[in-house]
Amino acid sequence: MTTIIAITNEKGGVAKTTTTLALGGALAEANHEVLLIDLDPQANLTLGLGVPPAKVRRSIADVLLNSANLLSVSRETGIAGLDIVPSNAEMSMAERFLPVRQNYEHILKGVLSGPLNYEYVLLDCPPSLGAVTFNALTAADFALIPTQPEYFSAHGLRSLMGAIRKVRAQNNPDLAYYILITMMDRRNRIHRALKEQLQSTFGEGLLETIIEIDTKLRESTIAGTPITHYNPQSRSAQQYRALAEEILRNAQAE
Amino acid sequence: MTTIIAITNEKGGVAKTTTTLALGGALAEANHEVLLIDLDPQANLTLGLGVPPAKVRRSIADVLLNSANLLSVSRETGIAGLDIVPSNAEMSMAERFLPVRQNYEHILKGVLSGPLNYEYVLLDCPPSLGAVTFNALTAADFALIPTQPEYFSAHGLRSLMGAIRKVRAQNNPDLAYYILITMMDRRNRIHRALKEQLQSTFGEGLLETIIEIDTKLRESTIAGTPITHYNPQSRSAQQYRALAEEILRNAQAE
Ligand SMILES: Nc1ncnc2c1ncn2[C@@H]1O[C@H](COP(=O)(O)OP(=O)(O)OP(=O)(O)O)[C@@H](O)[C@H]1O
Ligand SMILES: Nc1ncnc2c1ncn2[C@@H]1O[C@H](COP(=O)(O)OP(=O)(O)OP(=O)(O)O)[C@@H](O)[C@H]1O
Ligand SMILES: [Mg+2]
Ligand SMILES: [Mg+2]
Repeated sequence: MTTIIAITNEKGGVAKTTTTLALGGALAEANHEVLLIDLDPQANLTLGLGVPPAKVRRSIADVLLNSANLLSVSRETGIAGLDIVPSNAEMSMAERFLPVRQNYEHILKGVLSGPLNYEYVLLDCPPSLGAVTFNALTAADFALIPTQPEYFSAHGLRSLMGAIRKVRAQNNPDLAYYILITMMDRRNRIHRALKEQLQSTFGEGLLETIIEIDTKLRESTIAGTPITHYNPQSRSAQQYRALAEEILRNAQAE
Repeated sequence: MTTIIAITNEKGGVAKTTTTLALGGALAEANHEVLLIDLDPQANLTLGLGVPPAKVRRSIADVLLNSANLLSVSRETGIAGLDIVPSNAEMSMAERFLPVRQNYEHILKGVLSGPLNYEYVLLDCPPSLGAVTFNALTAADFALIPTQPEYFSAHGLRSLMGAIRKVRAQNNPDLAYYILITMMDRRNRIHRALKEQLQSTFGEGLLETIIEIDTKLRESTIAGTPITHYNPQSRSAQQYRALAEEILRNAQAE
């Protein structure tokens, strides 16, 4: 049984990639088999695991645009239980060329429908609500939505909720979602106020786990290693482990 | 004589919108006539000036996709010398439908080619390198590139430089660029290291002005007012005034 999680938010810079890396690390560390898929032409997930995107010849773009086999493009990361399907600049063609195909929103779901030797597939999405993100939402069991406790981020959730409703109506009726507060600074008055607002607006839809600002997360991206393996004792490693546990609990409760 | 500035970076959350708002405020305060254009479907620039995007009936999408007149869509902001052409969710159609037109990269340049009663036009771009951003780069005199002194942001400049070279070769030979360090935390070791690296890589291409972290900028977006008018004595208001002066000096030196 494979659980597919789309890590998405149209708002830029809210820790989508950082969350994909860290959650992937935490799940792999807990002995789950995990596949990370980089859907962003920026290829930050690929870079964050130490793979230079400029050297990636075959990427997720070949799978989505040229019917390449997913597993032939995936590669090991050096972390036990954690594989990646990398991205590269070719993915910038996807927004333009996916929509010309019949049922284009189902392409990724089709690719992921075969038997996969992974318990979790994490999809790192670009900061947009275009063809690529709709593919991810159509394929996903649930959307994990990292959000900074800031005004533009909180406001942006409105259009994402609209996109989720649309995907539920057209392609994926069981699509669930969880919102995750990231980059929180507990000393900041606006962050505390917006956290309260998110809790009262979303209730159960907001995860209890909160990820706080931690510069060790910046260091881990430079080191090309998930925080759980780069600095296992750090506060953010513990917080992302708590996130993995909360997600596992929610999945079982379903 | 109108100077057109594209505020752009594929990397999300690097203060493109915040910079457009604050630089616009600083230029208007110095008695220049300024037009802000929101090219992002998130419509954060529109929201940051207190206009709810959900209530915007005619937006920049009508100008780009339905040949509406630019000035008929623009509106006053309540700040003397500062007007805005708002965005709304319709702009999400632009990435998909602009490319089907003949010479689609020149549409915005055409719209801005008539005599405009503005000395500066600032274009707030979405976090992508698609049809909308290529339109902005084709129309612009120069690109202003906000960048956080962080690993993913610094790495992302590579693909943006490639896009600028391409636009220079095909559509806009005189396109210049300036990189602006934003959201800088001077106490942070990685920020200091990456600032040095950006200085040695880009030399003259990196502006001397640096924008530091300042929570008053977050407050100003909630208030719907540029920082120069929301809290004129704040450090970030001073830094954005210094940015306006540096840009004016560079423009004269050209
Ligand atoms: N909890 C945190 N503490 C400190 N820095 C963080 C934290 N989470 C993320 N960052 C940093 O903030 C920046 C933005 O994070 P990231 O790139 O993961 O966001 P994103 O949503 O994937 O961005 P994009 O929209 O461009 O894809 C990165 O430089 C990252 O290293
Ligand atoms: N110097 C600063 N100090 C503190 N907060 C800042 C600063 N600059 C921007 N911010 C905040 O950081 C967040 C990201 O900024 P902003 O939304 O302007 O970036 P952007 O590049 O336009 O994002 P997107 O890629 O989504 O369009 C916002 O919540 C903004 O209020
Ligand atoms: Mg990312
Ligand atoms: Mg923006």
